[in-house]
Amino acid sequence: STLEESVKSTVAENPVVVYSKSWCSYSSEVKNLFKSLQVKPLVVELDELGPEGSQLQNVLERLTGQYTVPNVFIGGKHIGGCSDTLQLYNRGELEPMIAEASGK
Amino acid sequence: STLEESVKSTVAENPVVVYSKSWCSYSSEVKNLFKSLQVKPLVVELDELGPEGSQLQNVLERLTGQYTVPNVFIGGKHIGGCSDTLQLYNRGELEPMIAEASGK
Ligand SMILES: N[C@@H](CCC(=O)N[C@@H](CS)C(=O)NCC(=O)O)C(=O)O
Ligand SMILES: N[C@@H](CCC(=O)N[C@@H](CS)C(=O)NCC(=O)O)C(=O)O
Ligand code: FES
Repeated sequence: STLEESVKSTVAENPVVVYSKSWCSYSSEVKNLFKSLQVKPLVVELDELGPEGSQLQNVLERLTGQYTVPNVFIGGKHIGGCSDTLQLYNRGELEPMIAEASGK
Repeated sequence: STLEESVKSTVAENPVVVYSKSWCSYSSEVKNLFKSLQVKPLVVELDELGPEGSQLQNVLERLTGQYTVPNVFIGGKHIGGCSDTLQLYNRGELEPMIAEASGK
């Protein structure tokens, strides 16, 4: 579908992508983590897109198996949610991954 | 208003009350904390009440100054949200408060 294709190109063309909801604290935690690492992710606020937001959420589930937000991609690779991202960070694996995806 | 009165009696008549949203991870964290303390709060899932849910959320803001969920009351006293509750727990103040509210 075109929405599926647009998600695939979004995550391919942007080193860090966060599908988020603007009032969700778990989504905020992930966005704040990237901010503290001086990383500027592409953030897609699903609750601010009207009906397309829930369509996107369904497409993401089809593509990644994950329905929940936040939904994080680095270098086009599906990372997971808030806990997955924090875990990678705590293991020292997140920053190298971001550096590589940003072509550094 | 009647909704305001019903909130006041709910928090007066139940030792622990959590106004929550069923798909919100911060709300889950608070509910899980109480569960681990073998406490059974009265849980009100605002997203499962149709239009009354957002009315309740507005009433809670009027009564407590807090619009967000989770919104926690112990012994009729407004505690706050997830971080407030966790902070009280970490300081060893939560359990005595619950015990007192439960009339123990
Ligand atoms: N363990 C997951 C939890 C994700 C989760 O439960 N997200 C909630 C919001 S906090 C969700 O997407 N609920 C369904 C929805 O909002 O549509 C993580 O760390 O990201
Ligand atoms: N620091 C607060 C954060 C509360 C918060 O931002 N809650 C969000 C959901 S995680 C909220 O209520 N957003 C508005 C809404 O869902 O209506 C806490 O620890 O409880
Ligand atoms: S909606 Fe509350 S943590 Fe995501």
